[in-house]
Amino acid sequence: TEESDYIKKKVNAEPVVLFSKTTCSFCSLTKDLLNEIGVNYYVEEINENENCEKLQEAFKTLTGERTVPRIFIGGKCVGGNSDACSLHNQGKLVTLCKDAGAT
Amino acid sequence: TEESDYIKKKVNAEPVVLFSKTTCSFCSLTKDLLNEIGVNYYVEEINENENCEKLQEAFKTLTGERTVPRIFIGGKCVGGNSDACSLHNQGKLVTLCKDAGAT
Ligand SMILES: N[C@@H](CCC(=O)N[C@@H](CS)C(=O)NCC(=O)O)C(=O)O
Ligand SMILES: N[C@@H](CCC(=O)N[C@@H](CS)C(=O)NCC(=O)O)C(=O)O
Ligand code: FES
Repeated sequence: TEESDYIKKKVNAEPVVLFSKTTCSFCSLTKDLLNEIGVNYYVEEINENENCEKLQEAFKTLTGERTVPRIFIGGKCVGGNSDACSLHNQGKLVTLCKDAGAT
Repeated sequence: TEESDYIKKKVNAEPVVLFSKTTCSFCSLTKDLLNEIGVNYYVEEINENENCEKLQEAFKTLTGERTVPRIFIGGKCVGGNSDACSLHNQGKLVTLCKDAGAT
């Protein structure tokens, strides 16, 4: 779909890409975490996009889930907020971001 | 407003009342917390209500915030998820619920 192509283009253009909704506290937590570890990242607020529903359908196809936050590092989806926190607790989040060139 | 009256009626009808959205992880966290402490509570999923926007405007007027989750104990708004967690960490949440007759 157009939206699938759009997502692939975005996640390959920057090391860390976060698809978010401005109204969502879980997305805020993810931003706080990324800010805490000091990586550069691109945030797309999908609730401000008229194609939001189609984007979420594309997330489902591409990543198995339609939820936000949806986090991509080095072009690969690492999941949502819980996944990012889990990776960080294992000491892996910073490494993934470094290897992708985000810090 | 009609919505303000509706909210007041609801929060006075049950000791613990949670206004929630089915799509919101912060609301899920609050439900988990209330389940953990074992209190009885009434949940209204406002995103399934056609008057959702007006309900949120009424929350703003009545409680100072329009966000979910919006938690009422003994007819009084104790705030959102962060507030409930903070109260619980201080050992106060269970007491409030007990005093209101929720457990
Ligand atoms: N465990 C997931 C939860 C993801 C989730 O349920 N996200 C909600 C918002 S908090 C969502 O996308 N709901 C559907 C929607 O907004 O369309 C995570 O940690 O990211
Ligand atoms: N700190 C607040 C955050 C509340 C908040 O920002 N809620 C979001 C959803 S997570 C919200 O209601 N956004 C506006 C909306 O959904 O209309 C809490 O702990 O409850
Ligand atoms: S919408 Fe409430 S945590 Fe995501």
